[in-house]
Amino acid sequence: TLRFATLRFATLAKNRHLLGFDNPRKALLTTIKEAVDNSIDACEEAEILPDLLVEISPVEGEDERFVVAVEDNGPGIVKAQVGKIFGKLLYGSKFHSMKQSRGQQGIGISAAGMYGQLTTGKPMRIMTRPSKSGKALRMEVRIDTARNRPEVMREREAKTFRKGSGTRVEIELEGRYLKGKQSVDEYLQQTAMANPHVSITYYGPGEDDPVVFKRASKRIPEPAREIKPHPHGVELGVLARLLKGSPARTLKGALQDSFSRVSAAVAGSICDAAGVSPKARPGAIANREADLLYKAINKTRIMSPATDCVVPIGQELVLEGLRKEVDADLFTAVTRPPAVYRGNPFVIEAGLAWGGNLAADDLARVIRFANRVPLLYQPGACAISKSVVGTTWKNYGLQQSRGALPVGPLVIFVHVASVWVPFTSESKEAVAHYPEIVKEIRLALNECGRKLGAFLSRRRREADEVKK
Amino acid sequence: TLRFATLRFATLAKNRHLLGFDNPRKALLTTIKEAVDNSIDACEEAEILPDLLVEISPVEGEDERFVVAVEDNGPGIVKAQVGKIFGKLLYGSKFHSMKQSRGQQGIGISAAGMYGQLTTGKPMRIMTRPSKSGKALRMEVRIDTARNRPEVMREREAKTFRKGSGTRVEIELEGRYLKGKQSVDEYLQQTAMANPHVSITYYGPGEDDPVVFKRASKRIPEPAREIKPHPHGVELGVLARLLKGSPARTLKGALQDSFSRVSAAVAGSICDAAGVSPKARPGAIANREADLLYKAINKTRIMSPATDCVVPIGQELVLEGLRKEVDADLFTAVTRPPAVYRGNPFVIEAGLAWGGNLAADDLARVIRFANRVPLLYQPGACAISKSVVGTTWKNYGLQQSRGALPVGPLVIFVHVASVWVPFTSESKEAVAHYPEIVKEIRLALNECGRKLGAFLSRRRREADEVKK
Ligand SMILES: Nc1ncnc2c1ncn2[C@@H]1O[C@H](COP(=O)(O)OP(=O)(O)OP(=O)(O)O)[C@@H](O)[C@H]1O
Ligand SMILES: Nc1ncnc2c1ncn2[C@@H]1O[C@H](COP(=O)(O)OP(=O)(O)OP(=O)(O)O)[C@@H](O)[C@H]1O
Ligand SMILES: [Mg+2]
Ligand SMILES: [Mg+2]
Repeated sequence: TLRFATLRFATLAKNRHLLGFDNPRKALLTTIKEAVDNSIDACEEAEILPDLLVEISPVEGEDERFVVAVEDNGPGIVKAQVGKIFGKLLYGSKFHSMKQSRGQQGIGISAAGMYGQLTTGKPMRIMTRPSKSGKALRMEVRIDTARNRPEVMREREAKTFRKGSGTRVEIELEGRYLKGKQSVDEYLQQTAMANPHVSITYYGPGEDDPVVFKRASKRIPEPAREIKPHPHGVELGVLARLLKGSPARTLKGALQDSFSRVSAAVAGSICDAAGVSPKARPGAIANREADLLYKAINKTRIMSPATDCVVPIGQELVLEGLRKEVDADLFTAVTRPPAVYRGNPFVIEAGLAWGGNLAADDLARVIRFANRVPLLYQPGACAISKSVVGTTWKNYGLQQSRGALPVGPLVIFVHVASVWVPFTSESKEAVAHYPEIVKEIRLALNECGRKLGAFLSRRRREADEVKK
Repeated sequence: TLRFATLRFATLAKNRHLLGFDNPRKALLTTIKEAVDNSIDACEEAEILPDLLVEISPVEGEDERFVVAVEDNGPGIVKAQVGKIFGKLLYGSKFHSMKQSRGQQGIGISAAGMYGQLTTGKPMRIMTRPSKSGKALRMEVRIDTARNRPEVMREREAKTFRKGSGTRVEIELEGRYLKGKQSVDEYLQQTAMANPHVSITYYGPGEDDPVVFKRASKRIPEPAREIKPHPHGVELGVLARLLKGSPARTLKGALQDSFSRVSAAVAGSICDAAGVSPKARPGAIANREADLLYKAINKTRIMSPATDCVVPIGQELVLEGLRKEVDADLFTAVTRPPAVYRGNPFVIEAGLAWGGNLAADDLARVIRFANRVPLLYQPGACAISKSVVGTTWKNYGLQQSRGALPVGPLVIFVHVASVWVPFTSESKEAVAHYPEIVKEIRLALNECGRKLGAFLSRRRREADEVKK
């Protein structure tokens, strides 16, 4: 029988691995990641220096249940939005805005809340004060699985919520806590590495004393500026839809309004090249004319998109982050100039740390970031790992087997920053292989690799001289 | 501003790589795959030996546009369903049915049609005759992007559609056609390899003569039987929902109805272990009682799920497929006994071909299948590749660097068959790393590897004897 596979519990249960909840250990990490990402995004958007509190508390009498709490000093959330934000998939403020942010889909925290309810039956608990003057509210959000909609219940004043403004999210879920690789601890440590302006106070399960990641910089990063789509990245069907839906009275006006880098002159030459009147009503554009405009756009020289929509970490702070994290002899970092894939601006940053007390006969360790968020899973699926494996490290004096990572006392840091990171799935764990992105990562790695190669040959020469 | 990122053009355009349309070459392949999978599924469901026609025709006057047509002799499609099937995401007949099939999400062909309209503005063209007695209909399906719903237009009799029953799907899209690795040709060839009962007639772009893959077997595979969820795979939230929605009058009845392998006796002992009355009304079960039942279920011994819901290819036919495809000295294959991951039955099959005219110093070639569909992309993300790389091929006499594929004149065939294949994204290109699945693949590879190892040591001994 034919019917809809609507986005509800059944879908989440079947597709958990698509959303990052494959197993209890990963589910715990994904839940924290989604909440922390939201908090940092919200603080940056409001130009507040982020102070985060993360608590993982084991549930008494249950062996694999935790209450995860993430609290921020952000702008808070208006009561009317709470139900949809936490209880509806695909609802958010970032999908349609073309600028760099950690969240981009509208799925993250609602999926985490659903996973909690799926495994423990418990609702999410939200506390928020949306402005310095108002009361702080506390409420529970559960998903009515029969009607597939959120229910907001037990709303009352949150007398214990002391922040001037901010949000606290609590989710009770089935999870597993382990230290080491791909752990919550590693995630928070790497988050601090790529976000020196954030401070995180972290209470692990059963810990009375918190781990504190103090902020290393009081400077809020320049906020990303939203841009309009660039005409060279837009498909025929999207162009047709933009024109049909445009409030402008003329085609020429609609082209200027809908796109970035389209001035009156550029709009005029697009119309001329297409042979369509610039005064035509955009709502009346037929498919054939849209096709002519589409081809004309792709033949017209148009300035590249503005790049203040992306926010690289910056060479200095990448180096500083590596120095804090790794004991090494050589540190090098580079921020590439902005580039574009499918109309979306992006920036690649890379860094290397070599030597020190790193193991000389281990495979290199790759630390990956996308929009300043650590990527801890699915390296095999990631364009970053593929670019590292595809780089000829032998050129810089390292050992490397075909199809594998280089061997040596080496840490490789790569950051992909974009208005829309092309992840391989909604769990946002690995970057898809767009050739423009792979090319830029390779160029960044080669730049750092050359510095490493020069350092290593200099050291070999010095060692040879000492022998003589 | 907060709003929904609804599943329409904008989402498809942004998430193309999630659905398999990353670039024109892949989009052409994905479109053919989604249509071919649907045709084979429909024929098998109706117990018809599948005869497929696949045509790729370049569009005159355009350099990168093709019309893709896939036609089958299946049961056809009822007119009232055409709009939703081809024009609505998440609409299908397979998501809720727990049995092996190639399609499982309700997304495939609608995404392909949307991609066509996105890149060329053209609607899909559907011809279908849903029974031997009726007229064949022809209609166009386009997506109204403003209202996000399908429009079925220009419906008329399809005088050229000669089959007694069946469906023809035509999509005009931006694509690129290249032969060789990861091509349409390779996909059809591997489809024939894993589906010997299917015949495919294939007209490539500009080809007057078709490539014909004749059927190698007149036996239709045993159809997969649908099963109910197994209680051991079900989460607390799903249990709660199943009980609340059950039409049964008692809890005991609801347990028997909702699950496979739950007899009256088993249902009774679950209720006893939970301390909940078997006569309780299922709709009145509160969260606390659902929790008790959930824990009781997981402590109760329950027979493993029935495995007639999965359809392995079978050792003989795997060997036959390899022999047809590869020139080698040794062939070996194994079908593992059925296993379960997260309540879902699955079966692993593996095969090896060694020697012959395969290159001795190349990395081994891995041919992957999921539910009899070739997986050509994202090997790095795939549990199959990870299991191959994680197998210690040195134990069987092969060379292998750490973290890489083995080296040698070797082809490795792996098939994952399940009621629900856990793909890493909706493009269904790679299998997610469930430990139960990885373990079974390793066991299958080890079984085949031991045969290879024995063969190679025997050959070495024979070679040594010849030297003496
Ligand atoms: N702590 C918070 N403070 C303020 N606003 C928040 C907070 N958390 C979530 N939001 C709002 O709720 C929206 C939905 O969050 P959600 O995590 O579901 O999606 P997203 O962050 O937009 O995308 P993604 O799925 O990639 O995480 C956000 O876009 C943001 O507007
Ligand atoms: N050629 C066909 N003949 C008969 N029925 C078809 C045919 N193609 C599609 N269908 C029906 O339309 C439904 C939707 O197809 P669609 O490809 O969108 O999703 P699916 O095959 O169920 O899942 P998936 O997204 O994994 O492909 C199918 O489930 C099937 O019932
Ligand atoms: Mg988010
Ligand atoms: Mg399908």
